[in-house]
Amino acid sequence: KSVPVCGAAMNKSEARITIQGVPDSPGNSYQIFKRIADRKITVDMIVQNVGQENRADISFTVPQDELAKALAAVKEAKEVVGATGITSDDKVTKVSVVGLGMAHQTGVAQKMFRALANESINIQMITTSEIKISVLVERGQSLPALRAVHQSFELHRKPDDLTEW
Amino acid sequence: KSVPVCGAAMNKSEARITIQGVPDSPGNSYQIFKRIADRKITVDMIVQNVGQENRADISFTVPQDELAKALAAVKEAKEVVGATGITSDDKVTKVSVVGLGMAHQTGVAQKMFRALANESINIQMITTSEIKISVLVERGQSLPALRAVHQSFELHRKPDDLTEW
Ligand SMILES: C[C@@H](O)[C@H](N)C(=O)O
Ligand SMILES: C[C@@H](O)[C@H](N)C(=O)O
Repeated sequence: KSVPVCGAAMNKSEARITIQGVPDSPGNSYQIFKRIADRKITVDMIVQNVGQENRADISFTVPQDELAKALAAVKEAKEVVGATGITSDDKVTKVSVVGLGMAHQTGVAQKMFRALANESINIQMITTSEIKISVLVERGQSLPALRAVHQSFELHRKPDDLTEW
Repeated sequence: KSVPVCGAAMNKSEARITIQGVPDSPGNSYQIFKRIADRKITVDMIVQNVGQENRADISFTVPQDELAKALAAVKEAKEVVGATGITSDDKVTKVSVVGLGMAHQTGVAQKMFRALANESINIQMITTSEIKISVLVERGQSLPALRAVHQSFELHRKPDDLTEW
């Protein structure tokens, strides 16, 4: 039988920044990420959901040691685009499941979310691609989260064997 | 020199559903995607940003011909979790850039967003992985969006050569 999920991973050294209330019109994502790129900051997740009342929130994650630099970039961008606020959290962990057979990934998503729900772990952000589902959770729940997805997908490896990615 | 982006693609046959105001506590993502999985609906993008005032919006895309079925699942889930609303849009297109060298993807993100901004194309949703940045745009702007990223990343292939994915 096919194995949709072949591995799980986590990254504990990220921080999350959200620029809130970005006017939902062409050019504003560019203004934000241009300033981040100009400072040579590495970005991992970028998440934006559909806007409401002509504004949208844009979140992204960076290595924790680049948080201060990224916040400086975002403060500048906030003024330029007219966003309403900035929030950040340096106590987050990205937990991912990876699989080549995830094309029909609904079953994988609900299975991952159930594993986390059963441990009372709150899902702060969700992003997906055809081969990966990543969620952001509270840093203190890193190991329970990773173990939960390991067990749920029967990945049979101790979390401390895994490489961060 | 390294080529961070090796291709672009679009999917014009998706529809977007958003379940708004999902109580931001463990178990609610599971309740939603369980009902979608039970109906064997194929899900592509899943996007959730951080919550505000203890509620978060969760959006996802499905094949257009599964929209009605997915809306039925979501209506049920909305009652169960106590979400505040449901919106959907069947006139969307997913546009993606793909690259193995995207690990430092800030430069790629701002370049993709600039290409779209220059054509006055509004970005409705953003999701990323290490090898892919996907955005959702209005269906009517499919071809201008794809051409814009093609030119920006010098991909030298006509859009109609590309496979949808
Ligand atoms: C919110 C932001 O993504 C905006 N829609 C843009 O296109 O830049
Ligand atoms: C909003 C939803 O993702 C919730 N935080 C959960 O964990 O299920």
